[in-house]
Amino acid sequence: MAQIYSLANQKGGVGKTTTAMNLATALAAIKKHVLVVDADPQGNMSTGLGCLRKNRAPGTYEFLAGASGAECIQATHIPLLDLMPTNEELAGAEIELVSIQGREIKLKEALATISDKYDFIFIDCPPSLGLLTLNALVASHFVLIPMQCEFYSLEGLSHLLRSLERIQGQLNPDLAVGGIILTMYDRRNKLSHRVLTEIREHFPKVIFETVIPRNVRVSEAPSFGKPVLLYDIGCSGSRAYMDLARELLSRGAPE
Amino acid sequence: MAQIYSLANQKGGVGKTTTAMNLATALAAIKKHVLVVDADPQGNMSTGLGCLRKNRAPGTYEFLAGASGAECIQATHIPLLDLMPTNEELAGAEIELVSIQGREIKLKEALATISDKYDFIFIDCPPSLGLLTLNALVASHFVLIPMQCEFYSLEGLSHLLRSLERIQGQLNPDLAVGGIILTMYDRRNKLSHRVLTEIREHFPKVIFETVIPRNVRVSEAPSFGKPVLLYDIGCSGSRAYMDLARELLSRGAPE
Ligand SMILES: Nc1ncnc2c1ncn2[C@@H]1O[C@H](COP(=O)(O)OP(=O)(O)OP(=O)(O)O)[C@@H](O)[C@H]1O
Ligand SMILES: Nc1ncnc2c1ncn2[C@@H]1O[C@H](COP(=O)(O)OP(=O)(O)OP(=O)(O)O)[C@@H](O)[C@H]1O
Ligand SMILES: [Mg+2]
Ligand SMILES: [Mg+2]
Repeated sequence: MAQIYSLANQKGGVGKTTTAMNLATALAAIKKHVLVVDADPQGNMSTGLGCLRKNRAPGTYEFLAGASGAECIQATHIPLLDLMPTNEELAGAEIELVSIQGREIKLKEALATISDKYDFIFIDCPPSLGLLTLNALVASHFVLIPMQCEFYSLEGLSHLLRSLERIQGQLNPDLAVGGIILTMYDRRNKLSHRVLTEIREHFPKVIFETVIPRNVRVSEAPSFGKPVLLYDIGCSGSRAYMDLARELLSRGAPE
Repeated sequence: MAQIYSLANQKGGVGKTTTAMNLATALAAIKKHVLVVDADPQGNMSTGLGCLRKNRAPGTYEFLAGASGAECIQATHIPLLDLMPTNEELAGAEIELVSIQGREIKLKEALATISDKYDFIFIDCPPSLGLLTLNALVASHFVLIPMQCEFYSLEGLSHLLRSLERIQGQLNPDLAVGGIILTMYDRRNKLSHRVLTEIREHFPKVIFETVIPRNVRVSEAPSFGKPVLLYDIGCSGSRAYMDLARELLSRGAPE
C-alpha cells in the first residue's frame, strides 16, 4: 500500500515540481518503488524527467477518464521511478469534471487500482486550488507544501491551510499536513531569513528542518531532462534534497 | 477609451503581479488615469497595493456578477491609480462561470461600463488558462507575457502563444501580443543569458528591450504594501520598470 503525497500550493513558482521530482528520485535511489503523477497541465514534471512531448499520451488525463495504470504509466531512465505523464489536454479535465458525479474522488479511485505496486506516490499539482489539486488532495495521505522565502508565499499559506482544513473535514479526514518545505533560500537576503524565522515561530512542528538553498544547478537540470540529483549530485541543491528525503522517511512512518 | 492590458502566463511565479503593479504605478506617476484589476484569487495585487484583507469586497467577484464599477473600485494611496481588489471568493467564479451563457465575455461587458474613465487598465491573471484568464484576454486589447529566464518558462511559452492564437481566432480578434517581458534576470547566471538569447532570436519583434533584473528590493516591497517604485525608487528594479513603462508607451499607440 503506497504512501501518497501531494505537492500543493496555489502560489506559483515555489518549487512544487522540483521538490516532487527530487524527493521521488532520492527515494528510488534507496530502492523504494516510486511513481510520480504529473497532474499539472503545464507538464513540467514530464519534461524534467525527460519524457518527450510526443510520448505523453495516454497519461493523467486518460487515467482520470478510466484508462488503466498499465497504459498510462511509463518507466523513466531512473531505475524504480515510474512516471504518469501529462500534456495540455489535462487542462480540459478541470472543466469536464465540474458536472460529473463524484468529481473529487476520480483520482483516488483510479490510484487505488495501482497503489499496491509502489512504496511512494508523489502527485505534482498545478498552482491553483481547482478540481485537479482537489482530486490530488482527496487521494493523498500527506500534503507537502513547498514555499519560497518570499512575502507573497507567506501570505498564501494561511489561505492554503484553511482550505486543507475544509478538505480534511468534508472529503478526506485521513489527509495530514506532511510539512512545509522552504525552497530557494538565499542566506545573503534579509527577507529570506525573516520568512524562515516567522515560519519556524508559527509552525514549529510542521516545517521541515531541511531548507533548500537557491542553487543555479537546480534550475539548469530541467533543460537536460534530469532531476538535479542526477545532473549534479555534489551541488548544494542535491545535498539538500537528499537531506530532505531522509527527513521525510524519519517523519513519514504512519502512526 | 482605455487601453486594456492583461498580464498572463500559466507558469507560476514569473512576475505577473509585480510587473502589472509597477507598470501601472509608473504610468500613474506621469499623470495617466490607471486601473488595476486583481483577477487572481490569491489577491497578491491587492496586498502589494496595501489593500487590507477586510476591505476587499465588493471587488472583482461582485463586478463579474453585475455590481457597478463605483462599488467595486477603490482609490489607492497612489494618485491616479485605482484598484479593483479581490479575495479567495473569486476562486468560486471559475466554477460558477462554467455553466453561464456568454461565460467568456462577462469581464469584457463589465469593463465596457467604466473604460472611459481610464487611460489604461491592467488585469493581473492567475497562473492558469482557466475561465478567469480567458475573461481577461477576451476583454483586452493587448496581452503582456512576463517570463522568468528559466527553462520551464521557455517551455510554457509556445503553449501560451498557441492558446492566444485560438483566442484571437475565436473570441477576440483585436487581441494583440503586447510583448514578452523577461524578469528576474541574473547576469551572473549562464542559464539566464541562454534564455535571453534564445527568446531574442525566436521572437525578435515581440520581446521588450528592457529586461527586469533580479533585485531583492522588488521582493521586499510587498511586505510594506507598496510597489517597488515607491519603496525604493533608486534600485535597479525600479529603474528597469520605469524604462519598461517608457518602452510600453512608445510601442503602445494602436495603429
Ligand atoms: N532551489 C532552487 N534553486 C534555484 N532555482 C530553483 C530551485 N528550485 C526551483 N527552481 C527553479 O524555479 C522555478 C520554479 O520552480 P518549479 O517550477 O519547481 O515551481 P512550481 O511551484 O512547480 O511552479 P508552478 O507553480 O508553475 O507549477 C523553476 O524554473 C525551477 O527550475
Ligand atoms: N525582479 C525581481 N527581483 C526579485 N524578486 C522578484 C522580482 N520580480 C518578482 N519577484 C518576486 O518573485 C515572486 C514571484 O513574483 P510574482 O508574484 O509577481 O509572480 P506571479 O507571476 O504574479 O506569480 P503567480 O503565478 O503566483 O501569480 C514574488 O515573491 C516577487 O516578490
Ligand atoms: Mg510545477
Ligand atoms: Mg501573481
